[in-house]
Amino acid sequence: MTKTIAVANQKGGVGKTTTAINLSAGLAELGRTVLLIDLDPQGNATTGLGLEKSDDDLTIYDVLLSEVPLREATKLTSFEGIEVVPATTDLSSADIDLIANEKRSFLLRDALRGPAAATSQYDYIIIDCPPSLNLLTVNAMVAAHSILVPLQSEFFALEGLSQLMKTIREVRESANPDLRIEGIVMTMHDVRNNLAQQVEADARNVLGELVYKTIVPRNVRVSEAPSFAMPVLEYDPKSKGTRAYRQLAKEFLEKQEKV
Amino acid sequence: MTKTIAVANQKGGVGKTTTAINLSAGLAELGRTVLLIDLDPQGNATTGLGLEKSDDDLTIYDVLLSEVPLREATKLTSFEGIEVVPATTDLSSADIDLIANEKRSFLLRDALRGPAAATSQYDYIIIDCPPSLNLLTVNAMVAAHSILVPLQSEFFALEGLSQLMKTIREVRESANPDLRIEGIVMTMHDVRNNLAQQVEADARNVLGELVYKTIVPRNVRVSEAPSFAMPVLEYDPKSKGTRAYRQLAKEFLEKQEKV
Ligand SMILES: Nc1ncnc2c1ncn2[C@@H]1O[C@H](COP(=O)(O)OP(=O)(O)OP(=O)(O)O)[C@@H](O)[C@H]1O
Ligand SMILES: Nc1ncnc2c1ncn2[C@@H]1O[C@H](COP(=O)(O)OP(=O)(O)OP(=O)(O)O)[C@@H](O)[C@H]1O
Ligand SMILES: [Mg+2]
Ligand SMILES: [Mg+2]
Repeated sequence: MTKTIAVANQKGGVGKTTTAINLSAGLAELGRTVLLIDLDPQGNATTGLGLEKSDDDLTIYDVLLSEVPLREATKLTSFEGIEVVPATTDLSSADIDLIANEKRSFLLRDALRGPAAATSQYDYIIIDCPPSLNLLTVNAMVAAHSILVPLQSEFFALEGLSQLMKTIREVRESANPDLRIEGIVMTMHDVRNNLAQQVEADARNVLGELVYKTIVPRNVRVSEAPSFAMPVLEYDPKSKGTRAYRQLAKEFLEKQEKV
Repeated sequence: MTKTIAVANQKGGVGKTTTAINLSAGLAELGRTVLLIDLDPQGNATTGLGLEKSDDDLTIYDVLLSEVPLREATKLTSFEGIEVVPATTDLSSADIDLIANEKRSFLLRDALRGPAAATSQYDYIIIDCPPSLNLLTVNAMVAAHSILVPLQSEFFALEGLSQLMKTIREVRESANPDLRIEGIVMTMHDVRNNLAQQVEADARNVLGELVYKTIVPRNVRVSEAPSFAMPVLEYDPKSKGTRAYRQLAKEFLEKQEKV
């Protein structure tokens, strides 16, 4: 059964896109098939995997607003096992464009479940969310089985966590009763930094087993990879960032397959 | 004359809040009076300056939605020369709450200009924007004289710059003809990192004089300061981060007073 995972955190710059891209790559290396849906008007997941952002192509905006079948907006990438539904800046007016639509929170869920979606061919659908708790992120939370939360080991990032958990509870109560937290992954972690260690300790205290054992270290190769339009697993297979994301993919599958 | 500056960039985590707080502190040290308006539902500027986020207090949400005079929502901080209009998560529904209001893009501008705003007592009004190009950021761009853009020296951050410039042009054409770019400040810059040097070179090539000479280095003391609810200028006056933000405040005033 295809599992849908939303990668979400309203705090900006915590590693949502980087985790969505490199977890997808790690899962593909382990033989899984992945559809990555870019739900952020910035379109970073689209370009980070080497796709052009073109106004002529169909994107997730067309799927949500014009009921274009998901299949028609899906693009192949040059990475085996990963397909992408791209995003462009059109998406930034989605809140306003969809306001009159009563089913506005369910559009992505319906698109993934429609007969023409053909999503059963994927083991996983990974959704990269924008840095906000707006209608797009709510759509992802309604459509998803679970939420993967990248958590930067910084003060402002920890501050936002309680609000994120509150929103998840609200979506679970109003629209998606089975929604659960897949896990929390510490990102851009610098072991030499006291604050980072304290944030990690706080997170494990409060959230326990939800926090993955795998920690993604700050590693410049990770931030260089998108400028070469590829996951760090391809860009520098021997880097610390690659090792961490491969480890995360393994741990993710162990948790998935245990359930 | 009071100058209003919006600190904006839809890319998440690039240092908007950190720059809004520490530039305000730098200007206050140089004898200027500053009103910092937190326009981000995350409320990071509010807590970063030591204020509580309480549902009982008046916030920028009440100013925009219930026409509460700005003065009534303004709070003192323990830092001389800096007052704050706080934000809470109520603000995250602003797009939807304001949709029916025809003047929805002008609400902040009108609040700053209203007779009960009493803004003439401030030399500068600094607005911390959320990581998106939604109605809140548009309100800031309509209300501001100019936009200060923090630019992280990373690939995804550079990718978003052209979209930001496009939105600024659109606001200038539709609602605020005098809107200009105050400047672009490189943030979290790591001189040892090739990508960072390349992004800086690209930015200076494309944007020339708009890019401040001052570069803010990545400095752990900067990210520790908010957990002690103070600007880095107070938290660690001898740090590299403090030196950079003091330098930025000087350069900012030189540009301001030259015009
Ligand atoms: N482990 C890491 N080490 C070094 N740099 C990283 C790491 N993870 C992410 N980055 C870089 O940090 C920046 C922020 O990451 P990213 O864009 O993935 O975050 P995001 O949460 O998707 O941001 P947004 O909120 O804008 O969508 C990017 O420039 C990225 O390349
Ligand atoms: N010069 C710096 N050196 C080290 N860390 C920094 C620096 N500037 C900012 N930070 C840290 O990086 C993170 C992102 O910065 P900040 O929250 O100010 O960005 P932002 O653009 O306001 O984010 P958002 O898009 O979520 O509003 C914060 O945890 C902050 O403490
Ligand atoms: Mg992203
Ligand atoms: Mg911020």
